Amino acid sequence: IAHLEEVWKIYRLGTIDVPAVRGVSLKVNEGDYLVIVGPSGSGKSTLMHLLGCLDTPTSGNYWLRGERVADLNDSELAEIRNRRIGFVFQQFNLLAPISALRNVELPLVYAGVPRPERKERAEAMLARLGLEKWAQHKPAELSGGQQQRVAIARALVTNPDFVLADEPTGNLDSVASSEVMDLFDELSRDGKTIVLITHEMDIARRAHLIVRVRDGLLVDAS
Amino acid sequence: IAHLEEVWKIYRLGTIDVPAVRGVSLKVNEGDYLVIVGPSGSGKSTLMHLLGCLDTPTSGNYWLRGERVADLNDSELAEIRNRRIGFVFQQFNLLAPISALRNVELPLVYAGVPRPERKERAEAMLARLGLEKWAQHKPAELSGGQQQRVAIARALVTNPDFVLADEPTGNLDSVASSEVMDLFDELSRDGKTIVLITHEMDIARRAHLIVRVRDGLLVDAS
Ligand SMILES: Nc1ncnc2c1ncn2[C@@H]1O[C@H](COP(=O)(O)OP(=O)(O)OP(=O)(O)O)[C@@H](O)[C@H]1O
Ligand SMILES: Nc1ncnc2c1ncn2[C@@H]1O[C@H](COP(=O)(O)OP(=O)(O)OP(=O)(O)O)[C@@H](O)[C@H]1O
Ligand SMILES: [Mg+2]
Ligand SMILES: [Mg+2]
Repeated sequence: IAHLEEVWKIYRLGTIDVPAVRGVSLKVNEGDYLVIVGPSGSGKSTLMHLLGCLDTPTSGNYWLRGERVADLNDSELAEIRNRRIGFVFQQFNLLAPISALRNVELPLVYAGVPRPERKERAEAMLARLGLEKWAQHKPAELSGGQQQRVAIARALVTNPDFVLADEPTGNLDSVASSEVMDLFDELSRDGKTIVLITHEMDIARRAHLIVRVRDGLLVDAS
Repeated sequence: IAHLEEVWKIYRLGTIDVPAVRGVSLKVNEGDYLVIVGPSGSGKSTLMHLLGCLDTPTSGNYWLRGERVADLNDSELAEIRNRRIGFVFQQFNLLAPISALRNVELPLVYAGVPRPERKERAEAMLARLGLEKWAQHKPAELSGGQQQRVAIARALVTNPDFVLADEPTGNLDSVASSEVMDLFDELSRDGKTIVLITHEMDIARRAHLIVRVRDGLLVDAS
């Protein structure tokens, strides 16, 4: 489903170059359940942004379902991002002025789903994450862990077949964490392709494949 | 140093009341090293915001160094928050347009510390957290874990004697986490008063006292 080939990502900071990802080659197959681990600043989020077509490589190739991403135009990329890929950001990125429910409905608005069905699917996904009582709260009226679960609900509501999640349990206590991970395990059993970033080894052990990065390099995959 | 007596915090959401903290009484003594644990949404961050004078109780009393906080005016409160209390927010709250170094210098600007000393102290604190190479990066040019360590550096640069930290290791791998916790342990040995929120039990075990909350109530302190 996703194939990175000798991909580099170099940020330019004034006159300095910051190589965040350095010559990484990685194949993610349909139905894989993959975890990326590595120290803080090692390039995990950058790698995920490239996989999710949220950023473009400085050099190297990226193929998504056999198509070269560099050859796709903006509207084709937006379509792939909206319908195919569910992304949970490390810093949530919820829209502050609207409620949890409207935040979760948003991807369905872009996908043109009519209002009654949108509302029903968004409510069901919030309930699935234990947040039905908080649907009308705005992000600032939610706790850190509740905001994180709203971000997960928003990523999954379009029923994407490729789920990318950056530290999805970082702000959660052990009970809420295992509820979220049970949901990811279920999606994996349904055949979805899942790539997760975590620094908690008991979470990493649930995946089928662990990929380690350090200083922008892929050091091990097992 | 801090004494909460029968404190409630009730948020008003449209026409509904959301009781986040319900009748909590808690004494924090000089030099204490206290951890607050509890499920997501149980009132931990709300309790910390009250302790840090970032929010005011709906009812009940709060005394800080013997003074009733409700009797203090805005400039007295700002002085206490700036000089006495170091606060690490769960969502970092770094200023996006300025560099990591300038973010860390900011509390010293408010405290009127001259520029050369400000820069030196901010650089030293960033180096203490392993970030000297990233001092010129803006928050969006840092990884999640690096942003979190900048937020910790900013909270500690004024050398406060009361440190409040909300999930300070939430985004950190085990190596960076233990470096941060070693720093907190050192501050505690120096006689600082520390209150931490965490959901990781190996972190909680470092403290002298563990306080458990659930649904806004203090359920246990040991
Ligand atoms: N401004 C607000 N308006 C309404 N409700 C709020 C507001 N802020 C917080 N809440 C609610 O108060 C409760 C306690 O929130 P708090 O942020 O203290 O939880 P927490 O224990 O820190 O959780 P977490 O571990 O997820 O960070 C939550 O149910 C939350 O939805
Ligand atoms: N826009 C940017 N400009 C310059 N440097 C950047 C930018 N974004 C990230 N970096 C740098 O690239 C490196 C990799 O960042 P990345 O966010 O991928 O790390 P990470 O592995 O996700 O870390 P964490 O576990 O702390 O979230 C870091 O050293 C970071 O400072
Ligand atoms: Mg990251
Ligand atoms: Mg919280």
